[in-house]
Amino acid sequence: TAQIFAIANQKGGVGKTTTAVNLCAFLAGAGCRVLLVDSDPQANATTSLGIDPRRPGTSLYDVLIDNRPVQEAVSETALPGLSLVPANLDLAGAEVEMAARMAREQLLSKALQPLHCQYDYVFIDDPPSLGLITINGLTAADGIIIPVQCEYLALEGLSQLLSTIQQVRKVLNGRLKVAGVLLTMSDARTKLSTQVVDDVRAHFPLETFETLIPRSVRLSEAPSHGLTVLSYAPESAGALAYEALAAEFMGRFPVG
Amino acid sequence: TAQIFAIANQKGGVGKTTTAVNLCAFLAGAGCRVLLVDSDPQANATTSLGIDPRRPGTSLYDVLIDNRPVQEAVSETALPGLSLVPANLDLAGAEVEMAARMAREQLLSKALQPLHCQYDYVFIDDPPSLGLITINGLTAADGIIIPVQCEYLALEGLSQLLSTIQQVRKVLNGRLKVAGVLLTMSDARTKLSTQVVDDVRAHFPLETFETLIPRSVRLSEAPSHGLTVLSYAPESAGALAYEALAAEFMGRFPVG
Ligand SMILES: Nc1ncnc2c1ncn2[C@@H]1O[C@H](COP(=O)(O)OP(=O)(O)OP(=O)(O)O)[C@@H](O)[C@H]1O
Ligand SMILES: Nc1ncnc2c1ncn2[C@@H]1O[C@H](COP(=O)(O)OP(=O)(O)OP(=O)(O)O)[C@@H](O)[C@H]1O
Ligand SMILES: [Mg+2]
Ligand SMILES: [Mg+2]
Repeated sequence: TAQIFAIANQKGGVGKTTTAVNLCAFLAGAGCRVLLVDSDPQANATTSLGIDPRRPGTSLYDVLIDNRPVQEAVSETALPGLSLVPANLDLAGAEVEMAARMAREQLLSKALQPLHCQYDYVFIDDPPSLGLITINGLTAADGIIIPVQCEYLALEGLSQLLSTIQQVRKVLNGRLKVAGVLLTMSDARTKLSTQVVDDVRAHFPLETFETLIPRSVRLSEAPSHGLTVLSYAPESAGALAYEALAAEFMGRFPVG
Repeated sequence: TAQIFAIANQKGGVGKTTTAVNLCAFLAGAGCRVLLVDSDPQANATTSLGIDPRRPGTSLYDVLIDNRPVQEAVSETALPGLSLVPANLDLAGAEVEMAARMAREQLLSKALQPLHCQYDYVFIDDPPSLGLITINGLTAADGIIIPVQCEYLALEGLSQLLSTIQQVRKVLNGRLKVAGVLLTMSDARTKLSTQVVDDVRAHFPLETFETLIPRSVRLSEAPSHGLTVLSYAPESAGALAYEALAAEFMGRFPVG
């Protein structure tokens, strides 16, 4: 049955979507059956996989708000083994509508249930906030993956995120654990980056992935071609780092 | 009477807080009376100015939810001429509470009214979302400043932001205009960055500031010392860029 991971951090621009798209790509490339759920109204994961968020069809909004079956929303991507539940702009208004529903924090968890046997891993790309969409992701997940940019301001919000995780674990989802902390956009040349790496490893010795993701321009170019870095620049430093992360990830959370 | 600007973009990590803090610093340095309102629950602007968001005292949350007078929340910063209304963690729960209030989009606009004569410029640092806090900022403002990171994914969300601005202008704040578009973290060495600069200048020929903000590690180090780049590294490329931006800004929106 599928293991479900939310990729979340309310700090903006830390590499949530880049991690979601490229980690999924390398896991699918290794033969796993992977589903990515784009729960960010910006629909960056959807665009990064070459799918137009404005195209007609069922999106995550229809699944959460209109109770459409999630299977209707699942789209194939260019990568065999990787499927996507796309986001669209309607999702921007979803939080207000979700707030009035019964069991509003569990809408996503219930919606994903029919898919449990079809995938090895399900990943949820969350928006940069701790609102109802992200809480839905944390309630549906077995674990959270926290990308942390190697910048000072990225450290600031971690304690707020951890206390939100505690609350969700207490009243909504007792199995939620910190599955991993991932250091992103590291730059060995700057003191600040090295300091953040040391700080995070000290605070999260067990959870922090060995794999560091370096700053690599190929990673930021790939989405403009609607490709993952696996297809766009497989020999780049960014691709090799996400490939190593996928291997480390499968070691921590073996399939089946 | 004060001109009010919201610094907003739902894309995360594009330089909203860095622009808010450093533009305010150079405007105050040029002799203007400036107020910065930190309306992001992450409280990054508060931290960047050396103020602890956990310290006791009135914060923006108390002003919006408990109707405390905004003067109670105004704090002095280390820079003469620059005052701050700090954020704190309570703000993370504010949107749900605000949603139930009458005229919920105008809470900030009404709260700031008593301050109109005391400042030349008021800036509002918004969180990375288009929720009720950001809508409050757009409703209170005369203009919006849109930081755009020189990255492909940062372009994606602009049309969504523009349509939100249209809606706010139609039903909440008829005077709201796009005061400026600011290109941030530009890197002349990469094709992607240059392409984004050209695209944005072509789409927003009148609004885009001449000043480009380059990627500069001093800008990301300054917050860890609780200083603006004006105090931390005044000769750095980042500081010179924000100094030039402040001059260009005063030319566009002269005081009084
Ligand atoms: N390791 C990296 N090297 C270089 N650029 C990167 C790297 N990781 C991400 N980026 C770029 O940095 C920007 C922010 O990354 P991304 O959009 O993945 O972050 P996010 O946390 O999903 O943002 P948001 O908070 O808006 O959802 C993007 O333009 C992306 O292409
Ligand atoms: N021109 C620049 N050069 C180098 N680093 C920068 C620059 N501008 C911002 N940064 C760094 O990039 C990160 C993101 O910037 P910042 O936090 O200001 O963005 P933001 O849009 O306010 O983010 P959020 O969406 O989380 O509110 C921060 O760590 C900041 O220090
Ligand atoms: Mg994202
Ligand atoms: Mg910010």
